[in-house]
Amino acid sequence: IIKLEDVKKNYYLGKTEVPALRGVNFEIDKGDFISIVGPSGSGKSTILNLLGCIDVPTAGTVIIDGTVTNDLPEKQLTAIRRNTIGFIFQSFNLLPTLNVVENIEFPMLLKQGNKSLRVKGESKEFIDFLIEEVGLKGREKHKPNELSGGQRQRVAIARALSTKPRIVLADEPTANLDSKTGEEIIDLMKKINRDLDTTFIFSTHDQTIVDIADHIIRLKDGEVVENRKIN
Amino acid sequence: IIKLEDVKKNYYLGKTEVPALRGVNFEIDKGDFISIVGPSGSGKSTILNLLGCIDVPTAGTVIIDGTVTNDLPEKQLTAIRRNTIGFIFQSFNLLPTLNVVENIEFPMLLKQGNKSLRVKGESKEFIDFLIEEVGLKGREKHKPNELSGGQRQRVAIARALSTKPRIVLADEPTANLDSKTGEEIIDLMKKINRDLDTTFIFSTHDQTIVDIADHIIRLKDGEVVENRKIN
Ligand SMILES: Nc1ncnc2c1ncn2[C@@H]1O[C@H](COP(=O)(O)OP(=O)(O)OP(=O)(O)O)[C@@H](O)[C@H]1O
Ligand SMILES: Nc1ncnc2c1ncn2[C@@H]1O[C@H](COP(=O)(O)OP(=O)(O)OP(=O)(O)O)[C@@H](O)[C@H]1O
Ligand SMILES: [Mg+2]
Ligand SMILES: [Mg+2]
Repeated sequence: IIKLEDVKKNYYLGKTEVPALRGVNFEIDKGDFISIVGPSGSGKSTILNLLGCIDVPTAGTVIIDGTVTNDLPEKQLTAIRRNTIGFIFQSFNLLPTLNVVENIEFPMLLKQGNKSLRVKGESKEFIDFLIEEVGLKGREKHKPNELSGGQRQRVAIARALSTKPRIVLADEPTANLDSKTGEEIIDLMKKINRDLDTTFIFSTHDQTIVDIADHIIRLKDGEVVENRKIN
Repeated sequence: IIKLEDVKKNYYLGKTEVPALRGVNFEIDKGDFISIVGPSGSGKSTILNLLGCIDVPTAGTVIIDGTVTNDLPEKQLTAIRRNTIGFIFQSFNLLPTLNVVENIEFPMLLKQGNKSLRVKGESKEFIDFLIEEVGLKGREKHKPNELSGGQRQRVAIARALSTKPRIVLADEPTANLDSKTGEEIIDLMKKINRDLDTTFIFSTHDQTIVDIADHIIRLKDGEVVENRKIN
């Protein structure tokens, strides 16, 4: 469902070139539960941003669900992001003026073909289910600055899952969670992966996620140094 | 060096009362290397904010270095924060317009009695030492949005250590770091703890820090359920 072909990404600091990815190649199958691991600064978030169509490579090709995304116009990239992908950001990126429920519902309202400004029926039930599963029942009316670090992370997680996207990109989703809460979140994702055949791509330092993944890609200094399937 | 006596903290959401701390008691000795552990939402950051004089308790007494902080005027609280305490925030709180070096130097320029607007001599050497120790050599000119999540966390760590404060409060300092980088950071802190008798208070989910700590306080729903010294 995803293919990276010789992908390079350079950032520029004034005249200095910072090579974040130096030629990355791998394939991800539909329904994969895959972890991308590697030291801090090795390029994990950069890869997720390319997969999430939030950024474009400096060189090489990114192919998502059969479509080459490199030169797509912004309008089409936005459509892919909204209809295919759920993103859990490393720094959460919640909307500060919206409360927990409103933050989780937001992507649903943005989704193409959604003509209503309200979330009702089965969609509303699924959101209530997610709020309970991530342990935030009773905190629905809190705004992000009225939540603990781990609670904000869990809102970001529920938000990414709320539209039942085909691909979930999770950037260190358990970094701010104690091991018990983290395990509950991972079990939830495993369940969704099995029931809905959702593809999960994690960037993580959490050995618990790595142990459950069926495919591991290891990065070092912007290069893939290991690519191992575990079925 | 620190004492909490029956400390309570309530937040208010409209009319709803959210009891974050329900009566917390403990003492911390000078030079302690102590970890505060507990599930997400159990009150760890709230305690650190009270110890860091960023917040005041709803009830009970917070005593820092012999001084009761509850009813101090803002001017004195600011003086304690700047001269005694180094704080590593859970969400980093770096200044977005300053680069790595400028962010790390900033508390040094704020410190009472510091008449100069430049960091020179032995202070400058210590900052260069910290930048190397946290693995950010070569990244001095990057701004926060030009750094990875773990790199930002390491800038926050170096910044908190740069004034050689008597007490360091670290809120999940390794959450965004791979285990190897995290261990290097913890070794650096252990070294500073031994050489300068700095008191370190961690809120953490990282078992590696818990294993090295000589004092563990466990929280659950805003209460202390375990308080164990390990010398
Ligand atoms: N400004 C606020 N208004 C209302 N409730 C708040 C506010 N800040 C924190 N809380 C609540 O207080 C409780 C304790 O929060 P705290 O941030 O101390 O938890 P924590 O142990 O640091 O959690 P984590 O491990 O997720 O960072 C949480 O349940 C949170 O929802
Ligand atoms: N906008 C930018 N400008 C310059 N350099 C950047 C920028 N964004 C990232 N980098 C650099 O690219 C490299 C890869 O960053 P990336 O965020 O992908 O790392 P990461 O593996 O996610 O790290 P972490 O585990 O710390 O989150 C880092 O060395 C970082 O300094
Ligand atoms: Mg990252
Ligand atoms: Mg916290």
